[in-house]
Amino acid sequence: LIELRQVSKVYRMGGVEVHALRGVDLQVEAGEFVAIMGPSGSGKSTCLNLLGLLDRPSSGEYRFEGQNTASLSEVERARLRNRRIGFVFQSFNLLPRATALENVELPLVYAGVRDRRRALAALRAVGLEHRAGHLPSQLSGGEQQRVAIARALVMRPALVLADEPTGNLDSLASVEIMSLLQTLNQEGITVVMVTHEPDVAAFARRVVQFRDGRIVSDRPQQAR
Amino acid sequence: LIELRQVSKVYRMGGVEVHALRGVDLQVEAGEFVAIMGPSGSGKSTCLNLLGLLDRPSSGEYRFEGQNTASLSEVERARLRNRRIGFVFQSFNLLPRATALENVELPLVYAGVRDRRRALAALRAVGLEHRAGHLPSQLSGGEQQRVAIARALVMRPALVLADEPTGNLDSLASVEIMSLLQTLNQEGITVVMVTHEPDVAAFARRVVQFRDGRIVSDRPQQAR
Ligand SMILES: Nc1ncnc2c1ncn2[C@@H]1O[C@H](COP(=O)(O)OP(=O)(O)OP(=O)(O)O)[C@@H](O)[C@H]1O
Ligand SMILES: Nc1ncnc2c1ncn2[C@@H]1O[C@H](COP(=O)(O)OP(=O)(O)OP(=O)(O)O)[C@@H](O)[C@H]1O
Ligand SMILES: [Mg+2]
Ligand SMILES: [Mg+2]
Repeated sequence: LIELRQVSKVYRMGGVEVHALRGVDLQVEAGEFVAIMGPSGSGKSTCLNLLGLLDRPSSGEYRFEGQNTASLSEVERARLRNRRIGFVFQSFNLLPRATALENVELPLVYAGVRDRRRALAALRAVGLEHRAGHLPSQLSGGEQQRVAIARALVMRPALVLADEPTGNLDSLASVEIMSLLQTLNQEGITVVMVTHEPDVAAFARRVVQFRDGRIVSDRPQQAR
Repeated sequence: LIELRQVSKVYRMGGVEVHALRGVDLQVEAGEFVAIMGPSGSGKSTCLNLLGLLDRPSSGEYRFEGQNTASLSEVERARLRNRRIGFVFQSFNLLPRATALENVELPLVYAGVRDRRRALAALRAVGLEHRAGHLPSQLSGGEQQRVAIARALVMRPALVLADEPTGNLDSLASVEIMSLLQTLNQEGITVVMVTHEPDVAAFARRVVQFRDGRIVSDRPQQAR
């Protein structure tokens, strides 16, 4: 489904260069459930942003469903992001002036589909239908995170990329979200998730470890 | 040092009322190290915001250093927040157009103190002096969180309130931050920290459990 070949990412700030990714090779087949782990600043979010077509590699190749993403137009990238990829941001990225329900509806509206019931079902799946009318500023941290998860899942994408999806959730809410991702994965959705919590990574069938912009290990494991 | 007596907080949104806190009693002495835990949406951040004078109770009394906070003027509240309380927000709340160093300097500038070396020392204490010139958008999630921690500590406040300070940190960075808080606590700084991670709560000497806006348990424990 996705393939990174010798991908590097360099951020240039004035005279300084930050090598966030240094020659990463990663292949994920359809239906896999992968956990990405590693120290703070090791390049996990940078990698996930490239996989989600939110940024471009400085060098190397990224193939999505066999196609070289470098040859895609901006419109094609946006269309792929909207229909095939669900992205849960580390900082949620909810629209501040839209309610929880409107935030979850956003990908549907963007795709030209108007389906309030489907958005409400996504909110119900993360346990938040009772907060549908709240703005993000009227939600707790973990509730905002769950709205971001519902928004990523509402289009039933082929690939879900989740960046620390349980960072603000207590253990019960975390297990509920991981069970939801597991159910979707069993239905065929590919999941690539960044986490720093071993209890959460235990739900994946493969763990990729990052350090200083490189992959230092990539192993299958027995999932929880 | 701080005392909540029958404190309630009701958020009113149009016709709906959300009872985030329902009659909370909490007393914390100077020098304590308290962990606040509980499910997502149970009122932990609401409680911490009241303790940090960022919001006011709907009913009940909050005494800070023996003084009833209801009798304080806005100027006195802001002065107390700036000099006596360090606050680490769940969503970091960094100024987007200021560098990491400038964000850490902010409380000093606000107090009329100009001390770049002290701000740099605070950044060094959280392991980020090599990112001093980065804007928040040029930092990883865990790095932003650590800048927010450095900013809360730079004034050496009497009270540090930290809301999920390790939510985006890997276990090594988490232990480094908790050791830093422990050292400051041994020097006399009172720490009240919200966390959903048992490994992090283990550093505290007292654990307060919230559920549905109430405190359901409050017990001393042997710290790590
Ligand atoms: N400004 C607001 N207006 C309306 N409701 C609010 C507001 N802020 C918080 N709430 C609600 O109050 C409840 C408590 O929120 P709070 O942020 O204190 O929870 P929390 O324990 O910190 O949760 P989390 O662990 O998810 O961060 C939540 O259900 C939330 O939806
Ligand atoms: N826009 C940017 N400009 C410059 N440097 C950046 C930018 N974004 C990230 N970085 C740097 O690149 C490195 C990798 O960042 P990245 O966000 O991928 O880390 P991460 O593994 O997700 O960390 P965390 O676990 O803390 O979220 C970090 O050291 C960060 O400072
Ligand atoms: Mg990250
Ligand atoms: Mg909270």
